[in-house]
Amino acid sequence: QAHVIVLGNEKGGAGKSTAAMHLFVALARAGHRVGALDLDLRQQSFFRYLQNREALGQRVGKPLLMPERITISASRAALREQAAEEERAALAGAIAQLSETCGFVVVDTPGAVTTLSEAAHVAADTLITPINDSLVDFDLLGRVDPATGKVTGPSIYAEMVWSARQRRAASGRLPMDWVVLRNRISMLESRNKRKVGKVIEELSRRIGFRIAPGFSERVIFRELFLNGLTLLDLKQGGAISITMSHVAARQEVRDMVKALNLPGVDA
Amino acid sequence: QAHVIVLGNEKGGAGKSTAAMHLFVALARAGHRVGALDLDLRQQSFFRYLQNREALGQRVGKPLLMPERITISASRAALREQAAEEERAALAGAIAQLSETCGFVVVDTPGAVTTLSEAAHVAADTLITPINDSLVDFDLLGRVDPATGKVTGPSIYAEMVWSARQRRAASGRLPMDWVVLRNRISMLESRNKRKVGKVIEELSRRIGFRIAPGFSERVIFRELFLNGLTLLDLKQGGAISITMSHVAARQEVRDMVKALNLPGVDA
Ligand SMILES: Nc1ncnc2c1ncn2[C@@H]1O[C@H](COP(=O)(O)OP(=O)(O)OP(=O)(O)O)[C@@H](O)[C@H]1O
Ligand SMILES: Nc1ncnc2c1ncn2[C@@H]1O[C@H](COP(=O)(O)OP(=O)(O)OP(=O)(O)O)[C@@H](O)[C@H]1O
Ligand SMILES: [Mg+2]
Ligand SMILES: [Mg+2]
Repeated sequence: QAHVIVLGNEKGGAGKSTAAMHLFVALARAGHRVGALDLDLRQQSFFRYLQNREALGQRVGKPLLMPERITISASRAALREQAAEEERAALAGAIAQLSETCGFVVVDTPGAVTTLSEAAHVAADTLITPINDSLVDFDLLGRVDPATGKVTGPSIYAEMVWSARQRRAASGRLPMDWVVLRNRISMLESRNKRKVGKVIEELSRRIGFRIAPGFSERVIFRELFLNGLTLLDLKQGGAISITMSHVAARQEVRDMVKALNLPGVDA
Repeated sequence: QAHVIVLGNEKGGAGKSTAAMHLFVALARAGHRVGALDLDLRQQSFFRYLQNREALGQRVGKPLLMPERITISASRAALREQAAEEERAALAGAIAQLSETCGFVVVDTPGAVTTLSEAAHVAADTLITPINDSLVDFDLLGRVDPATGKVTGPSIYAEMVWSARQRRAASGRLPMDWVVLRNRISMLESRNKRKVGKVIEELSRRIGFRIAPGFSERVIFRELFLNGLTLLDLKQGGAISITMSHVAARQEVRDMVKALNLPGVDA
């Protein structure tokens, strides 16, 4: 089976789709065959980003690196339990099909808990959880005692991951590698930034996830969406001049990929 | 009935809960009685923020301004249609109950489309849609032609709002006032910032929403979550010294409230 990499965080706007797109481009440019699934069935930001990429390739007459995509649709069954069965089966089928030709499958999930996102977490060989540099986002990962600032335990998303890990173990699979990625980190030092860093460190020791070097708040991470491009696609001397921020952002993406320790990938 | 203000955007992380909290504090400090509903049934970021506020009041022995809250829970019915009926009825009941004592009801919704969020949009006298300063976020509001940069039409969230407006009109209510609020605006000028501004302006003319002055990316908007405070609660000479950024942020919140033209509210 292909190595399944899931972007998950039930907190909205953490950076799942952005990270999914940058990860796909990094793996594809390193020569790997990548499959893609977008389990955010309505929003489809990851697949919209890829559609924009495909359209650019057609406009300029030069195809761009694209993943193999399978579109999954919501079940229409009236009974919830039956709909859940159908969706779980559709996901398993899609992963099996992509595994025939791809070494990696990148799976984006919605900022909510759904049948498909829970099933994706069980299927994840690597789970990447982007998180805004904010205690509002952290609140879904871990609980903090406001009086002392200490972590008191896991929160609802960490508990969902925990139960996915248990189901994975019960089916005899290797444990998932869970990596938390701080995202939209401010360039300014602040009390808040240190506090978020501290509670993430504390929680990682308690519930066993690794912390990858994160992404800073940079316009380049979102500016190229309409053309389906990422900073990794920009060449020296091309239409968009490469700035210091692009060079730094490129290093941040490389550092993330390296931290993932993916099989067969030299960052 | 109370004036119902809904924070809505199916795009995750746009700033709905943050805006809901700052709006509640602004209205309460101006002497209005405010009810609160959190329709993000699992994440509950708005109610978590309020719980932290209540806990601070208890810790320091001085109660803080709090809204009247009603907690709505998900229906357990196995049939989707029955669950939807029950949830719509629960929302209508909660709004009616809060209307007995409150002039305003602030309703936070999840970053997804659910029965409750759709029903809330129909009930909204004022709908506030925060949006990140990004074409990724805009993609759910309007479609843009990548080749020309022109808006080609509404996207899926705008269409959901449109159908809520129609159902509202069918039940003989006054039209909702739809206000889009740019959020986490970068302090730096950029091509991206101008592009986003342009497409929001273009879409507002086509589908009829107003644009409120937005919030900049400022740590103070998220830093006080653990204590349930907002920058509006900070006093001169208190524990946290007031900086220029706080003064500017306070003005941004005031400008938002003023732009909402709420009945009986002098910003
Ligand atoms: N490092 C970054 N720098 C600047 N902007 C960013 C960065 N990462 C993400 N963004 C922007 O933040 C917003 C949220 O990111 P994104 O949509 O990828 O998150 P998500 O977790 O997929 O959200 P959802 O919960 O809606 O699926 C988008 O507008 C995106 O363009
Ligand atoms: N103006 C701002 N400046 C800095 N940070 C902000 C600002 N507005 C929101 N944030 C931060 O951005 C993140 C998303 O905001 P928030 O949780 O309010 O959005 P939301 O739309 O309610 O998300 P969800 O879709 O998960 O409900 C949070 O970490 C929050 O602290
Ligand atoms: Mg997404
Ligand atoms: Mg929210």
